[in-house]
Formats: sequence, C-alpha cells, structure tokens
Amino acid sequence: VNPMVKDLMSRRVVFIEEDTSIEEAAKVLVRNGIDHMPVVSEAGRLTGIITSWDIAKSVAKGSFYKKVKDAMSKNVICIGPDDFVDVAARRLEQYNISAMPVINPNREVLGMISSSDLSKLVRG
Amino acid sequence: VNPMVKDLMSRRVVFIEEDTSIEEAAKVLVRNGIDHMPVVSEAGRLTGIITSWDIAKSVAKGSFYKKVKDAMSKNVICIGPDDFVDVAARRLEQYNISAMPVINPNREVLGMISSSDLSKLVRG
Ligand SMILES: C[S@@+](CC[C@H](N)C(=O)[O-])C[C@H]1O[C@@H](n2cnc3c(N)ncnc32)[C@H](O)[C@@H]1O
Ligand SMILES: C[S@@+](CC[C@H](N)C(=O)[O-])C[C@H]1O[C@@H](n2cnc3c(N)ncnc32)[C@H](O)[C@@H]1O
Repeated sequence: VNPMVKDLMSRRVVFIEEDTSIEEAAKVLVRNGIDHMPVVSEAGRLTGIITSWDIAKSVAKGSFYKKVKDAMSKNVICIGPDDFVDVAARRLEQYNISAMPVINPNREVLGMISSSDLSKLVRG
Repeated sequence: VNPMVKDLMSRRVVFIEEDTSIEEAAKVLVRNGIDHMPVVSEAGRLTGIITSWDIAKSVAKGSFYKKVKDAMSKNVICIGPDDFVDVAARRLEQYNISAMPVINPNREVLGMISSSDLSKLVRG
C-alpha cells in the first residue's frame, strides 16, 4: 500500500504576502506553530517559500532583510497530490528541505506536505 | 524489520553553549545548514534545545532574547539509541517537535534524530 501525497498532506495552509515584513512573518509562524509558509504575490500567485530557517538567516546576517520577498526562496520545490509518498520523501531529501507545497496543474496550492507528515508513516 | 534510532541518527551534532548570543546561534545554524542544536552548560551538561523556530520567536517578540538560555526549551525530549524508530516517530508527533537528542543513561548526547531522518524510511 503506497499512500498518495493527498492522503497525508495538511490542508490547512498559512500563506504570507511577499511585501510583509520579516518580523510579521515571524509572528505568523509562531502564532500558527508552523515552520513553513508559501509566499504569494498581490495577485495570489505562488512566488516563494519562507521558513523559520530563512528568519534565522536574516538574524545571522545582522542587517535584517526588510521584507519576506528578500528572505524567501524563489525556486519553490513542489509536488502533486497524486504523487506517491516515496516520491515526496525522495524529493525532500534530494533538495535538503523539510516541506513542499502541494499544487495542481494551475499551480494552485492545495496543501503542504512535510517530513513530519511523512514520519507519521513510520509510527506504526 | 524495525530499525533502531542508532541506525538512522545523525552522529554529527552541533552543540551551542547557553551563554551564546541569539545572533551567534543563528549564524551557527545557518553555517551548518541545520534546524536544531542541543544546548550545553559550561560544564558540558545538556540543559536545553534551540531551533530555528525559537529564533523566529525571538524575532516575533521584537525585543530580542539576548542569550540562547533565554530562548531555548529547557525540558528536552530525548530518546535512546536502542529505541525502535516507531517509538521515535510517535514521540516527535506527541510533542509536536521535529528532532530529539539521542542520549545514553549518563545523558551524554550520542546523536540527533529528526523527522527528516525518519522520512528517509518512506523513500523506498
Ligand atoms: C536547505 S533548507 C534546510 C533547513 C530546513 N529543513 C528548511 O527546509 O527550511 C533551508 C532553505 O530551504 C528553503 N526551502 C524550504 N522548503 C523549500 C521548498 N519547498 N522549495 C524551495 N526552497 C525551500 C528555505 O526557504 C530555506 O532557505
Ligand atoms: C512546538 S515546536 C514546532 C516547530 C518545529 N517543528 C521545532 O521542532 O522546532 C517548537 C518548539 O519546540 C521546541 N523543541 C524542539 N525540539 C525539542 C525537543 N527535542 N525537546 C524539547 N523541546 C523541543 C523548540 O525549542 C521550540 O520552542
């Protein structure tokens, strides 16, 4: 039995707009208890991803990135809802990331899948 | 076949001392490409854990925590090297965390195990 991404993904997705300040992005991550947020433009298109690691990077650089769009990663690694979970696990490992937006062919975000979701399969 | 934690854990552990500044902790996380660090006292004892999420929390609070010991989590959830991976997966899920130090009965840190390590079992 090989589950699909859609069986495991989190459908509750918290988005953030690229013009938001880093400080506000940090507040949203903390308030929602999450580590990863897809970033959207004003038009609502997926333009990046920002994680708690990116916030740590802006702290490490001392001079804060001002906006989410300055700190986010722009080439977003994604996956489809009908992909099998082993494909998702390999993709996370290949790119050394811990979560991916789940998108349809229109690049609309249907959910998020993370290594935490995948490791639930290990719990037996 | 049920692997043990010691078969999957990362033995390369980056520690940080509790009197280090948050900014320096952020630099260490970024330089090493990691999300989690066990915190040790001057005497070398495990006293906490700090993650990129804790750094985001200090940004969210606006007024920075000054030191690692102000931002770290003090009740560290750990696991043993001979525990099975399903126990590890359940413990991560129960406490909503993504990594744990692997300790021996003397509370010495032998490695770290994360949801990223566990999701490698899903890749097939
Ligand atoms: C190399 S990872 C390691 C730390 C952590 N596991 C994480 O994923 O954030 C850190 C970088 O990967 C980026 N990243 C995370 N998920 C991504 C994704 N789905 N697509 C593209 N970049 C991603 C983050 O924006 C961050 O700059
Ligand atoms: C609720 S988790 C969610 C975010 C992320 N998955 C993580 O583990 O950092 C965030 C908090 O859990 C704490 N934490 C992470 N690993 C821990 C562990 N092994 N023992 C105790 N607290 C831990 C962090 O210090 C942070 O304050």
